[in-house]
Amino acid sequence: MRSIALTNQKGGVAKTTTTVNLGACLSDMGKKVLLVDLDPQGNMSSWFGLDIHSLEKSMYNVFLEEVYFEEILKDTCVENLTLAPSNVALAGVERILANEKERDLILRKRISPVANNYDYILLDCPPSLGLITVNALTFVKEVFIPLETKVLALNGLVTLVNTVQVVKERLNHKLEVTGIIACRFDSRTNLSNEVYKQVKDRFHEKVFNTIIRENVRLAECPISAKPITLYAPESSGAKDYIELAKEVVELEKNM
Amino acid sequence: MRSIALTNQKGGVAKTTTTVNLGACLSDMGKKVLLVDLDPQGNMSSWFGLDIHSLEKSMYNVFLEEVYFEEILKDTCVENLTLAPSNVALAGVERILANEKERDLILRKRISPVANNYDYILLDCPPSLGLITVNALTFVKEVFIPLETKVLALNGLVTLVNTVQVVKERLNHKLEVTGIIACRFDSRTNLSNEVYKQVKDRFHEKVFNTIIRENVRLAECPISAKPITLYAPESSGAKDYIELAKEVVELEKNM
Ligand SMILES: Nc1ncnc2c1ncn2[C@@H]1O[C@H](COP(=O)(O)OP(=O)(O)OP(=O)(O)O)[C@@H](O)[C@H]1O
Ligand SMILES: Nc1ncnc2c1ncn2[C@@H]1O[C@H](COP(=O)(O)OP(=O)(O)OP(=O)(O)O)[C@@H](O)[C@H]1O
Ligand SMILES: [Mg+2]
Ligand SMILES: [Mg+2]
Repeated sequence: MRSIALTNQKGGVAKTTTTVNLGACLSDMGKKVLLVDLDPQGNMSSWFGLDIHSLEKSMYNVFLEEVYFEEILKDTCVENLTLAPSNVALAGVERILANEKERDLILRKRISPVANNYDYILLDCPPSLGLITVNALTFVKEVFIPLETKVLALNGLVTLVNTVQVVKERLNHKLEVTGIIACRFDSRTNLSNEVYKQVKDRFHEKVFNTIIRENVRLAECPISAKPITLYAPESSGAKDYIELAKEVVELEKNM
Repeated sequence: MRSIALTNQKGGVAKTTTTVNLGACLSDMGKKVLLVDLDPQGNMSSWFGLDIHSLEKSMYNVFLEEVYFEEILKDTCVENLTLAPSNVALAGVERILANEKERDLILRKRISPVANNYDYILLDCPPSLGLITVNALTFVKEVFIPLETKVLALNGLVTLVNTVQVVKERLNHKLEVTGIIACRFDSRTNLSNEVYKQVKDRFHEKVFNTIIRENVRLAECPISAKPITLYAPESSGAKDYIELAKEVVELEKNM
C-alpha cells in the first residue's frame, strides 16, 4: 500500500487536478485506489458530481470521531476508484481541535484500519500548511508536490520542504518527498522551461520526467464529473497523466 | 478612504497579481495606496523584492500587538505605494489567537489609526476563509473577488458570498461585495467566455467590465520585483490593469 499526500500551500497549482486524474489512471492500470478529499473547498468531491452541500457525513465527521472512515466512502464512475468526500464543514476542524493533545494523529488513527484494502491512497490537500495538512503528512509515507511552472510557485517550495522535514522528525519518520510534478506547463513561452530547469537543478531525480502540459480539456473536465481519461481520452491532458501514472508505478521497484 | 479585501478561498485565481498591479495603477493615477499582505506565503512581499525570511517585524507582530502597524510599513519602487509585509510566521496567528475574545477585530483595531493617511487600502488575502480573512472582512468596507474564468473557480463563489454575508451581519454592517474581477481570461477557448457569462448572469453589475487576459508577462513579472506597469508597460497585462483601475475609480461616483 502506497500512501501519498498531494500538497503545496501555493494555490491553484493543480493539486486537485492531479489527484483526480493520477488516481483514475492508476485505477485504469488495475490498482485499487482511494482518493481522500482534505480540502474544505471540496473541489475533488464536487468534481465527481457529489452535491457537497447536502452530504450527510464527510471527512469533517471522521475528524470529530462521529463516524468510522469507511462509513463515508463513495464509489466513483471509475472502477476500483473510491472517494472520501469533504465540504466546507471541514474548515471548522482547525479551531475545534486546536487544543486537542493528539490533534496531528487523528487522520492516521481513523484511516489506518482500512488502509490495506488499497494499493494507492492519494490525499488532496488544501492550499495551506495548517492542521489538516499536518494530519495528512503524519499519515502518509510519501509526498508529491504539484508545481505550477511559474515564478510565484517557486517561493513556497522551501517552506513546504521544511515543513515536511519537521513533520518527519517529530511525527512520522517514514515521510519522504518522492515526487515533484511540473503542472500547467505552457510550452509557448520560455517561462515554464526556465522554472522547470531551476527545479530540476535543485531537486534532481525527485522531479518526475513526465510534464503535465497546459490543456484546456483539463480545465473543462470538472463539468463532466469524470476524469480526463473518460472526458477527453485523446487530449494531451489524458496522455500526460497516463504517462505520469506509469512513472509512479515504476517507482515501486525502488521501494 | 476606500478599504478593499481581495479574497477568494480558491487558490491561484490572481488575488496577489491583482492586488499588486491594481494598487500600482491606482498610485499612477495619483492615489495614495497601502497594500497589506495577509498571506503567510508572503507572495506580495516577495514580489516587491523583500527577503521575507529575514523580516524583523511583519504583520505577524502586528496581530500579536508587539509593534504598531506603522512600524512595519515599507516603501516600494512605486511612488505613493506602501507595503505592509508578511511571512510564514503569520500562519501561527490562527492557533495562537483561536481563543481570544475579540480575535476577529484585531486588524481593524491595529490599522484604523493610520487608515485615513491613504486613499486606497488593498488587502491581499490567503486562499482560505479562516481567522486572517475574517479579520480582513471585519476591517474593510468593500470586497473584490478575483475569479479565474475556469470551472473549478465557480464552486467556491457561493460559500464566499455567504461568508461575507455572515461577517456583514455579525461584525461589519458596512461590508459589501462591490466587484468581481474576471482574471486569467483565455480568449483562445470557449471556456473563459462561458464562465464569464455565467458569472455576469448571476452577479450582474457587480462584475467589472474590464477583463484581465491571460498574459505571460504577468506570470514573469514577479521576478522583476516591479508591477506590470514598470516591467512590461506595453503588455496586455498592463493595459488591462490600467483599465481596471479607471473603472474602480469611476465607482467612487456612486459611493
Ligand atoms: N494542465 C492543466 N491545463 C489547464 N488547466 C489546468 C491544468 N491543471 C489545472 N488546471 C486548472 O487550473 C486551476 C487550478 O487547478 P486545481 O484547482 O487543480 O489546483 P489546486 O492546487 O487544487 O487549487 P487549490 O489551491 O485551490 O486547491 C483549475 O481551474 C484547473 O482546472
Ligand atoms: N492574467 C494572468 N496571466 C498569466 N498568468 C497569471 C495571470 N494572473 C495570474 N497569473 C499567474 O497565475 C498564478 C496565480 O496567480 P496568483 O498567485 O496571483 O493567485 P493567488 O490567488 O494570489 O494565489 P494564492 O491562492 O496562492 O494566494 C501565478 O503564477 C501568477 O503569476
Ligand atoms: Mg485543490
Ligand atoms: Mg496570493
